[in-house]
Parts: sequence; structure tokens; C-alpha cells
Amino acid sequence: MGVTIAVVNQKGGVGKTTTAVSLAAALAGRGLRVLLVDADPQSNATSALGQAAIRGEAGLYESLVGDQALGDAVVATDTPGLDLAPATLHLAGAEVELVSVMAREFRMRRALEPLAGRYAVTLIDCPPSLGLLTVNALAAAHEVLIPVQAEYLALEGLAHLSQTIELVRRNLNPELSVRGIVLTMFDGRTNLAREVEAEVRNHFDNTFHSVIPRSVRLSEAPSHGLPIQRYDPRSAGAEAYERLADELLEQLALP
Amino acid sequence: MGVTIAVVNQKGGVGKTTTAVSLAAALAGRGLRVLLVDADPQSNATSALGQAAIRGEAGLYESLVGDQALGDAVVATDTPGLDLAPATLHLAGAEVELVSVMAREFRMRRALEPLAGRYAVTLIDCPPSLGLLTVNALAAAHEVLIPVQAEYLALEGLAHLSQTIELVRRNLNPELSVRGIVLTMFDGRTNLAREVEAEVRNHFDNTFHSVIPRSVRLSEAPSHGLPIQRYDPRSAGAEAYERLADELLEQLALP
Ligand SMILES: Nc1ncnc2c1ncn2[C@@H]1O[C@H](COP(=O)(O)OP(=O)(O)OP(=O)(O)O)[C@@H](O)[C@H]1O
Ligand SMILES: Nc1ncnc2c1ncn2[C@@H]1O[C@H](COP(=O)(O)OP(=O)(O)OP(=O)(O)O)[C@@H](O)[C@H]1O
Ligand SMILES: [Mg+2]
Ligand SMILES: [Mg+2]
Repeated sequence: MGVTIAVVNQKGGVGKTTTAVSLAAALAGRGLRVLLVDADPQSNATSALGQAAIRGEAGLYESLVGDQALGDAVVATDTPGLDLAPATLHLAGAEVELVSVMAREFRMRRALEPLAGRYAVTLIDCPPSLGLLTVNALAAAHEVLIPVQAEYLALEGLAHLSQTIELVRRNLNPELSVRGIVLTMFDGRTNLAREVEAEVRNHFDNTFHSVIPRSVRLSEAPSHGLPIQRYDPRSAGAEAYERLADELLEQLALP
Repeated sequence: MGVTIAVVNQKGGVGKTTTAVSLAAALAGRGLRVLLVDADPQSNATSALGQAAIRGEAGLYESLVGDQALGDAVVATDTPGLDLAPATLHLAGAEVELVSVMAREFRMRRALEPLAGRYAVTLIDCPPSLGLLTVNALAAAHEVLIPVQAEYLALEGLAHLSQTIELVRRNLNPELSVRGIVLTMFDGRTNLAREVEAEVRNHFDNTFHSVIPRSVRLSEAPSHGLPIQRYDPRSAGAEAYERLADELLEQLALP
């Protein structure tokens, strides 16, 4: 029985996709079977792993709105041990279409249930909103990972995010817990980054020790369709996500 | 009769809020009366101008879902000539609540109509999605301004954004046109930024000449509740938005 982790933050551009992809690859690199679910209509995680967002066949959208088995849409990636449930272009319409579907918040949970036994870790990359796709991911997950960019505006939404997670825990998924906050795009030369770090560690005692530095190699990797471990394994970004994987595995007490 | 410009990009963290706030302040600095509408539930534009997201009183949410006059919610800011229609916390619920409201896509347009005569320029800061709030902004606007971060992942969504703008033009707002693309967070030292710039200028001939450099002063300004022109008027970021304002005014043939 594996663990499902939703990577969530409604603030845009804070490193959700980069964290989901890089962490998934780091965990697969340790011999774990990992599934990455791309629940963002932008399908950035799908293209960052070199896959094309599904046009014709069934994908996540068809499993949420229809009854298509998600397992049929799962593809292997270039990284051994890492599979992907790609986003489909129609996913953008799912937020509105799901509004009137029965048990709308549980569609993703139902779609993932048949796959749970196959993977040690399932990561869900979420869009920058707290709409029905993100609520579906929170209802399907055991834990939440919150990337926070070391910038002022990224702090603002954390209270709202915590409230939403609490609402989901009370109404949809009692076992949901916050695994932790990961500081991203950290530039230690600026006062702002250090101030934000101090503020975050002060308010959230489950902030990971590993901090992801700002590193241009991380932003280049998606254009090659490769996770950072395959694009530039010795870069500061790759090493930081390796440390994060170590910390996470220690906490999860996974091999 | 003023011009209404929606600042839109579903990709998160590309500089929509920073562009809307900085441009609004630069235009107000030239003696124009400017209204900034914060249509993002994160209410970043509201706090970047030193205001608090409205808790009790009526704001944009009440004008979209109810019949409250938006003019009652407009506040003056520290920048002379710049008014703000603040976001309200309930705005997060508007995407779902608007789904079953009559003429749901035109609620923002109706709310802004009584205010049109008072402002030379109205800028609407949008959330990182193509949901009903953004569609409302596109239906209410004459023009669209698209900030694009000089990064690979930011390129991916432009085709989807263009399609959505075309759909709105055909079904909701025939006079909508794209004013242009603004490259943001541009770090000329990286190949990636130069490649993205070449790609964008190649595909979109209405890309502004003015490019906004990556500048930590821009990301510090919101923590002081000030637009960059008041926080650090001689910074590279402030000067870049001044040039952008010049270019925009030339194109709009405004004084
Ligand atoms: N540590 C880092 N250093 C430098 N660039 C980074 C880093 N992490 C992410 N990036 C880049 O910053 C941009 C935003 O990151 P990313 O797309 O992962 O954020 P996101 O939260 O998934 O965005 P969205 O809200 O649109 O889903 C991307 O262009 C990415 O390549
Ligand atoms: N030119 C710049 N140089 C450095 N930092 C910048 C620049 N423009 C914006 N930022 C910072 O980058 C982050 C993202 O910018 P901003 O919040 O304006 O983007 P956005 O597109 O409005 O995000 P969202 O999608 O969440 O609405 C913020 O922390 C902001 O302060
Ligand atoms: Mg993403
Ligand atoms: Mg914004």
C-alpha cells in the first residue's frame, strides 16, 4: 500500500511542477515505483517528462468525468520506475463540468484506487487554484506537500491554503495531513529570501530542512523533456531534490 | 470613454500582478485616472497596493454574484490618480457560484460599465486560470495584455490562451483584441531567456519592445505595500515599466 502526496499551492509559479517532477525522479532513482499524476490542465508535468498531452485517447479527464480506467492512460517515462498519468487537454473544462457530477470531489480518488497497490509513492501535480481539480487531489491524497517560493507574495496565500486543507480534512478526507513545506527558488544573496525563510520556519514547524536553490538548470530541464536528474545530475538543483527525497523517505520510513 | 485592459496568463507566477500594479502606477504617474480591478482571489494586487482584502463589506465578489454597485467598493490608493477595486475573500467561491448565474460571463462587464467614464485606463489583474473569473475579465475588456516569463514552461500555454481569447471574441466580446505580449523576469545572462525571447518575437509580432528585467526590488515592493515607482523609482524594474507605459500610450494614442 503506497502513499499518495498532493503537491499543492494556489499561488502560481512557485515550483509545484518542478518539485513534483524532480522529486518523482529522485524517488524512482532509489528503486521505488513512482506514479506522477498531472492534474493541471497546463500539462507542464507531462511535457517536462517528454510526453505529449493526450489529444485523442482517454486520460485523466476521461477518468474524472467519465468511467475510463486511469490505468489505461498511464505511460512509462524515460526514467526507470517512474510512470505518468498524463493530463489531457480537456482537463481545462473539468472544473466546470465536475460541478454537477455525483460525488464530484471523489472522482480522482476513485480513479486512483485501482492503481494504489502498484506504486510506493504517487505524486499529484496540481494547478494554481483551489478549485475542484485541487480539491479532488486533496480528497485522494494521504499527505500534502506545499512548495513555497522564497518571495513575499507567496506567503500571502498560505493561510487560505491551510484553511482549505482543513475543510477537506473535515468534510472529505479525515486522514489528510500536511507532510511539509518546501522552500523553492531560494536565492541566499537576497534579504527577502532569508526573511521569507525565517517567517515560514517560524510559522510552520514542518518545513523541510532541504531548501531548493534558484538554479537556471532546473528551468532548462523541461525544454529537454527530462527531469533534472537526467538533464544535469550534478547541478545544485538536482542535489537539492536528492536531499529532499532523503528527508522525505526518512519521514515516511520507506526503504 | 476609457480603455479596459485584462492582464491574463493561465501560467502561474509570470508577473501578471506585478505588471498590472506597476503599469497602473506608471500610467497614473502621467496624470491619467486609472482603475485597477483585482479579480484574483489571492488578492495580491490588493495587498501590493497596501490595502487589505475586504472581509465584511461589499467588493468585487458582491458585484459579480449579487447586485452591489462596484463603485461603492472602489478605494483610492497612496498613488495619486490610481484607484483600486479590491478583491474580496469570497472571490474564491465565485468560479463555482457563477456557473449557474444568468449571463454569468457578463457580470464583470455590467459591474464595470457605470465606472467606465471616470477612468482613462482600467486594468484587470486575473488569476492563473482560464475559468469564469478570467472569462469575465476577457468579456469586459477591450484589450488583453499577456505577461510571459522568459522561461520554457511559460511558452507552453500560449496557444491555449490564444484559443480561449478567440473563443471569447467569437462568443462574448467581438471587440476584444490582444494589445501585446510583455516579456518579464528577463535575465539576459542566460541562454534560456534569449531563446524564449526569440521564440516569442518570432510567433507574436505584437510583443512589446520593452522587456522587464528580473529585479529583486520588484519582488520586495509588495512587502511594503507600494508600487515600484514609490518603493524604488530608480530601479531597473521601475524604469522598465515606465518604458512599457510610454510604448502603450503611444499605441493607444492617449495623451
Ligand atoms: N529552483 C528553481 N530555480 C530556477 N527556476 C525554477 C526553479 N523551480 C522552478 N523554476 C522555474 O520557474 C518557473 C515556475 O516553476 P513551475 O512551473 O514548476 O511552478 P508551478 O508552481 O508548477 O507553476 P504553476 O502555478 O503555473 O503550475 C518554471 O519556468 C520553472 O522552470
Ligand atoms: N521582473 C521581476 N523580477 C523579479 N521578481 C519578479 C518580477 N516580476 C515579478 N516578480 C516576483 O515573482 C513572483 C511572481 O510574480 P507575480 O505574483 O506578479 O506573478 P503572477 O503571474 O501575478 O502570479 P499568479 O499566477 O500567482 O497570479 C512574485 O513574488 C513577484 O514579486
Ligand atoms: Mg505547475
Ligand atoms: Mg497574480
